[in-house]
Amino acid sequence: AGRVLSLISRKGGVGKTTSAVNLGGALALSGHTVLIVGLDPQCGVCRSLGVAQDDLETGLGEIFSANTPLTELVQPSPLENLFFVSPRITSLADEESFLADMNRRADDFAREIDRARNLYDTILVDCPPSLGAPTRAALQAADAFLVPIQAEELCRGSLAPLMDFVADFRRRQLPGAGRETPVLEGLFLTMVNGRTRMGRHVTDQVAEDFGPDLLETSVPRTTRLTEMALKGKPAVIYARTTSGSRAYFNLADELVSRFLAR
Amino acid sequence: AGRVLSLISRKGGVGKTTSAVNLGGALALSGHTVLIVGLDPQCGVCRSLGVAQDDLETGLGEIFSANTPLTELVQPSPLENLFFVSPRITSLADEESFLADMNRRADDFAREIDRARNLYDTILVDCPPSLGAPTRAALQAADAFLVPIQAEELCRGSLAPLMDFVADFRRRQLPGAGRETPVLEGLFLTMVNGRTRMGRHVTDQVAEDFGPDLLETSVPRTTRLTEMALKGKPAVIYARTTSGSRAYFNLADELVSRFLAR
Ligand SMILES: Nc1ncnc2c1ncn2[C@@H]1O[C@H](COP(=O)(O)OP(=O)(O)OP(=O)(O)O)[C@@H](O)[C@H]1O
Ligand SMILES: Nc1ncnc2c1ncn2[C@@H]1O[C@H](COP(=O)(O)OP(=O)(O)OP(=O)(O)O)[C@@H](O)[C@H]1O
Ligand SMILES: [Mg+2]
Ligand SMILES: [Mg+2]
Repeated sequence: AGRVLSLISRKGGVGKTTSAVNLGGALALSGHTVLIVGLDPQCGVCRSLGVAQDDLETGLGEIFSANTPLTELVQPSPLENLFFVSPRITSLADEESFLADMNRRADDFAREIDRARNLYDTILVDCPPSLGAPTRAALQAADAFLVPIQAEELCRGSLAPLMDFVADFRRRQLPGAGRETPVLEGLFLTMVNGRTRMGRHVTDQVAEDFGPDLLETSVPRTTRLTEMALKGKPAVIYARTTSGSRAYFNLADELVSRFLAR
Repeated sequence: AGRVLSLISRKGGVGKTTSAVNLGGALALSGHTVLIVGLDPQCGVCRSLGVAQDDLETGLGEIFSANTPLTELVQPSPLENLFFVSPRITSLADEESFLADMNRRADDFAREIDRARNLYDTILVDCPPSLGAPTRAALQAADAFLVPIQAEELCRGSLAPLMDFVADFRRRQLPGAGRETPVLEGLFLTMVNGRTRMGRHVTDQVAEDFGPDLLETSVPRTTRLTEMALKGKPAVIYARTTSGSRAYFNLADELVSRFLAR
């Protein structure tokens, strides 16, 4: 049965979507069957996999509006083993009702994710930058959560409240249900420029603060990764041997071995 | 009487906070009296002006909890003419009640901003990355709004719905009150790397899509600007002659002359 990993952040623009798409791609190329669930109304996931939001035939919202199973809403990607589903939002009314549904019907969402486990080895959930309804729903549905950390001080300084939020979230889940999920899968550094003092400062500080929870793989700052939304496919396809792509292959390997080691 | 400008985005990490602090600093150094109102619970503004969020004596929330006038909550900064106020959030409960207040008591917030106009030439409101309650309150309180655009495709692709949102927001304001505010002050490119195809692609596309609404000043990608949160002061102080700082001085001049030209 599949494993559900949610990518969360409080700070904006730290690489959640880039990581969801490229980690998903790397896992797919290593033989996993992967589903990426995009929860950001801006639909960075679908654009990064070649589909304009307006061209989506259907979207996540159908779970709520028509009780359609999630598994019937899944879309193909440029990679054989990689699939995605995201909101199909073409108006402000769409966006408001999507957020309202994620708020009020998180249980339905979690149930649909649970049912999808039969079909996918890994389900990656990409969240908007906040601790609002989509992030809470993503945590409720997840076995584990991943925290990308942009190697900049403004991002590093916003981590502690994020970790408190998840700890608090876990406590608020029904205690009788023995919920220890979602566990922390790991934090990992993104957009690292190791030649700058800032890059080294944040790397050292995060290593000190989080110890073994900080994954060994970090993703370098590289323009090739930004082309994803133009090319409509992950860098692990269009720039496979470059540093950004290789980092995501390494991240995939590291996550798989950490999981097997438990 | 002061002018109220809100910095908004739907995409995360596009440079709202960096721009609020450095534009505010540049205006202050040109003789304006400036207030930066931070609406992001993560308090990037206070950290960038030398104060850890836990060390704040008071915060924006006192407007709601104790009916304290905004003008009494204002904090000094390393610059003589530059002041700030931000939420003082030290727990999840704080964060939730702040967001609930911004939602239900946006009128009180707008009234307090309005009263502050007597004391400041320019009030800059820094928002979290979303179209939620703080952004709506910031639009309600503003004369004009500014949109930083990170020179990357994932950001460019999320602009149209943002502009629709503000147009819709304006329409929903009481029509009888003749509300044409907030007007679009302008969009401006940030984190531009002009040597990359992506940088040039986004620059050209945004110029084509927005014409004269795209400000002439763009902010280059430069590590010096990222040091703001470590140094606790704007780059216009610690790195005044560098490209990032000069861009914000130019942005301040451009905004002032555009305003005077009307
Ligand atoms: N390693 C990297 N090197 C260079 N640019 C990157 C890297 N990772 C992401 N980017 C770029 O940085 C920007 C932010 O990344 P991304 O959109 O993936 O972050 P996010 O956390 O999903 O943002 P949001 O908070 O808005 O959802 C994008 O323009 C992306 O192309
Ligand atoms: N011109 C620039 N060059 C290099 N780095 C920059 C530049 N502007 C901002 N940054 C860095 O990019 C990151 C995001 O910037 P910032 O926090 O100002 O954006 P934001 O829109 O306020 O983010 P959020 O959506 O989380 O509020 C920060 O780490 C900041 O230091
Ligand atoms: Mg994203
Ligand atoms: Mg910010």
